Amino acid sequence: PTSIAVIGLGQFGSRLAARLSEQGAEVLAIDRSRDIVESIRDKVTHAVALDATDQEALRAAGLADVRAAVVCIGQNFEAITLATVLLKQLGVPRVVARAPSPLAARILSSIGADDIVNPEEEAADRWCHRLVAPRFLSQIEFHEGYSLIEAKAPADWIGRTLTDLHLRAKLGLHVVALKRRRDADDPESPLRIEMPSPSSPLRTGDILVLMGKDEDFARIPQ
Amino acid sequence: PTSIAVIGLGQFGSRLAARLSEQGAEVLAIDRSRDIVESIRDKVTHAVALDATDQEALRAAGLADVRAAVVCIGQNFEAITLATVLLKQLGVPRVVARAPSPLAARILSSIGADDIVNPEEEAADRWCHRLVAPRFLSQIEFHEGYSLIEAKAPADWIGRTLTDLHLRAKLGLHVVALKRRRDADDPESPLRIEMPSPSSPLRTGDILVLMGKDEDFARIPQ
Ligand SMILES: Nc1ncnc2c1ncn2[C@@H]1O[C@H](COP(=O)(O)OP(=O)(O)OP(=O)(O)O)[C@@H](O)[C@H]1O
Ligand SMILES: Nc1ncnc2c1ncn2[C@@H]1O[C@H](COP(=O)(O)OP(=O)(O)OP(=O)(O)O)[C@@H](O)[C@H]1O
Repeated sequence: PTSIAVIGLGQFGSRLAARLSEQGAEVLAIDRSRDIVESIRDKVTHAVALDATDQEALRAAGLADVRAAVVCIGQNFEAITLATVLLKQLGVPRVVARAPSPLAARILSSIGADDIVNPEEEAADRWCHRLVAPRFLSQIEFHEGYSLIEAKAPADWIGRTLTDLHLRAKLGLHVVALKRRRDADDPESPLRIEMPSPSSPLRTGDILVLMGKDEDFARIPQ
Repeated sequence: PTSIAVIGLGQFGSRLAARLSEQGAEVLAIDRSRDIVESIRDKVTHAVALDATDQEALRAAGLADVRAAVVCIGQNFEAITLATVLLKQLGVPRVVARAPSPLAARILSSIGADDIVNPEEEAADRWCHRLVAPRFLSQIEFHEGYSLIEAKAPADWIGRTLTDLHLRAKLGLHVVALKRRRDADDPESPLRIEMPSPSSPLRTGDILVLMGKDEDFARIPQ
């Protein structure tokens, strides 16, 4: 079983600890506040109140034996940095550190963090895409310059077939799936995913799931 | 041009406001702290210090004319709720509200929020996937039960071709792209994305970009 330590049980840490437990991982939840540790005790494998900048306390709580540790402290960069260094010194194979800024991220990577997480910055990126190009319901960059995008079918594509639209030839975009309401007239009706048939026409309300280069998505009519 | 108001300039709000501006949107940045408003003034179109629970102050600052408003206040649920209600009353077409919990999300949706954002909870979900299935470098659920996943090629798939592996027939997984290092022996060499050829063998270090049902991904050897 995968043993994971979560250090710092604010909004991010407490949700991560609970969710990992639900997924079957062995979770060691750490926070310096006894009250917070008590409130999470039933949701995780072990919960211990200690200061993560105290190497002996970390060792005594078994941190040297976990496969991965996520430092979810938010507001105290010194504590995040010291906890990261101590966990690597204890031999934890994978340490994920929360970085409050891009500069902090570079510092943490250079002192040994294997991965970085910044919940607020990552949410700001996702929402920027959703607000600036509202036809795009979601955009996920899965490689530099390449994204998966969900786009509502533009008005002038309705009634045309995928073969006829030549999206790959004209725009360099690959349609990987289509989302369509079970009942086309009912906006409350659940969306179902379908593999698109090249010869069936697009309908009002269709959502195209597309892959391609970011610059090619700009050529979809907004 | 798209006019967007960002209310509450903590880590999430200030990054969102700056990023929207970089993308060419007209940004109205709001916070009750004068110092915070001053520090962001150069990065946005307009910055105004006011209390977002004061309807007249919102109207005087021009909130009735924006296309979208994002309420990024973190710690005060009452303020998030009241600001959301007031913005809808002023006629803002799209209001995105930050919810500190799933219950808060339901309340905000029922009082008029068009979209919900919870940066910490969304990061906890993404990291749970990355930690529990480490072969999966990233997993994005783009529809209930369907994901895009990046997976390192398992050892027993190396040297075999995609046609030979029958991923679609056997596992229901569609390989949409392949990431491979420009120089296979150098882990610092940049990853390049390629469209996979069905008859060329997988190499050590290859990363497969796959789409399919979540339950089918569980059948990839970890
Ligand atoms: N040195 C430390 N050792 C252990 N726990 C710590 C330490 N410093 C802070 N914490 C705990 O980390 C938790 C989260 O940190 P903090 O409150 O600084 O961040 P936050 O930005 O509010 O987090 P979130 O956005 O996840 O709610 C708190 O519960 C706090 O008690
Ligand atoms: N009623 C209000 N009107 C305008 N701004 C407000 C109001 N209440 C809070 N704010 C501002 O919202 C900003 C962010 O809120 P807060 O500090 O509560 O959240 P946070 O959880 O620390 O945010 P983040 O995680 O994004 O850093 C602060 O700069 C604060 O001044």
